[in-house]
Amino acid sequence: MELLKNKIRQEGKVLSEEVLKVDSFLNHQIDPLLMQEIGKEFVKRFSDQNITRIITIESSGIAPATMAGMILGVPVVFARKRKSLTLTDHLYSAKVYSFTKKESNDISVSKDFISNEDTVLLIDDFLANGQAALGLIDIAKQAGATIAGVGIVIEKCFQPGGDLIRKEGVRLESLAELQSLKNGQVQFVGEE
Amino acid sequence: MELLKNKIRQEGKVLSEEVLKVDSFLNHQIDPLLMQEIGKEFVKRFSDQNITRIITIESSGIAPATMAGMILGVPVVFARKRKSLTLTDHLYSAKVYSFTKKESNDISVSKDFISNEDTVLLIDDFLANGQAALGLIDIAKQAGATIAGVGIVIEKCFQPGGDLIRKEGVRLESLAELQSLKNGQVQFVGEE
Ligand SMILES: Nc1nc2c(ncn2[C@@H]2O[C@H](COP(=O)(O)OP(=O)(O)O)[C@@H](OP(=O)(O)OP(=O)(O)O)[C@H]2O)c(=O)[nH]1
Ligand SMILES: Nc1nc2c(ncn2[C@@H]2O[C@H](COP(=O)(O)OP(=O)(O)O)[C@@H](OP(=O)(O)OP(=O)(O)O)[C@H]2O)c(=O)[nH]1
Repeated sequence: MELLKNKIRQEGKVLSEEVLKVDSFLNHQIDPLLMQEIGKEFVKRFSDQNITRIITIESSGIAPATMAGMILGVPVVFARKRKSLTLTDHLYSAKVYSFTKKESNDISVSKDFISNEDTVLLIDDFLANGQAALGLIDIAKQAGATIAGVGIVIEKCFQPGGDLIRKEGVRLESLAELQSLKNGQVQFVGEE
Repeated sequence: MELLKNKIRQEGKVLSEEVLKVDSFLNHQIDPLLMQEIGKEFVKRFSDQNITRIITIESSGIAPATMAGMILGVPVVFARKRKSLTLTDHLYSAKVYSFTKKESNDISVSKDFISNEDTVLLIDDFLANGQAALGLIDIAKQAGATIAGVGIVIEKCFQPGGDLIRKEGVRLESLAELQSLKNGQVQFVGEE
């Protein structure tokens, strides 16, 4: 997605060979009109599917997922990483391992908001090691939902997440695919 | 806002005299088209102001704030409750006290995304004790920003948040004002 790739080139900061900072439009400050374009692009890529619900994870997945839901006219559910005041029981949960923190934590979705009648699009901001996306896939499977696929804003293709998702037989659409962050440079897949 | 009040009447669950559950459209599942209407209503109410940025708090504030930002064409910043991979320094922070947990925690906004040149609209989903809203006001003041006001989706008028905000001299616009949650019933301000 050229608009997104240009935004990354202009505003992305390479913090290390492994980490791209895009706080100015995705992870802390949000560019709502860019999010709307991202939503449109997700909807376009999955237009062959009859999506009934979008599932994402708090917090950075919420804006892109909500825009896709607005365009499709379907509800959006954000998986919680922590119990909330009103989300306490009647849940599907999945363990998500963090390589950085070396610990597992649960993500949860209420059974009220996903069922075997749903065809779900799973959306998140970054795809790196893939544990969060695998957690969402696990929850969708527990619910017996049909998985239309995973939609990712930025994928780090040099990390295993993409392969893990494809190994599950799930379709993956990433709007920006990073080949490398070496030498302080953003290099997209298919570029020199 | 009648559309919102009707949604609350149809789908809201009164959990106690103090807590209304609206997980089906605001706090876990999101109704994106309702969020768009909520965004429009916030923009309408503050149309006399030259808002340059919207500030909210993760997670439930993100969807309504992003819709308002989309309609105004301005960036939206969500204050973080925890350090993130990329939000580590160069921050404005405020303490937010939780009466339930009996503890204070910091919320933070990067200094890159708010300044004395901004006129900010502060948006959140619920207004109860008001500590989160006061934290956002504190951050806006530290940055020297002009505060257009606070926009709240659902205010519990029987709790002190609204008074605390007005005591700060800040304008408050709440789209649904709850008079009471007694007897398992939602009663809005101005109703029998
Ligand atoms: N900016 C940025 N973020 C990255 C990058 N790679 C991974 N992340 C994010 O960092 C967080 C890493 O989460 P961990 O669970 O600790 O995973 P990991 O160590 O196994 O990678 C996730 O944020 P999250 O759970 O999605 O948090 P939130 O932003 O939704 O609150 C993930 O999206 C990157 O290159 N740049
Ligand atoms: N559904 C519902 N929620 C309420 C109600 N009253 C307060 N809340 C939410 O509960 C959380 C209470 O936070 P605390 O910081 O513990 O505050 P408190 O005990 O002083 O009220 C906040 O969620 P938050 O920080 O905004 O979390 P998030 O949803 O953004 O993750 C607040 O918005 C209510 O009547 N119904």
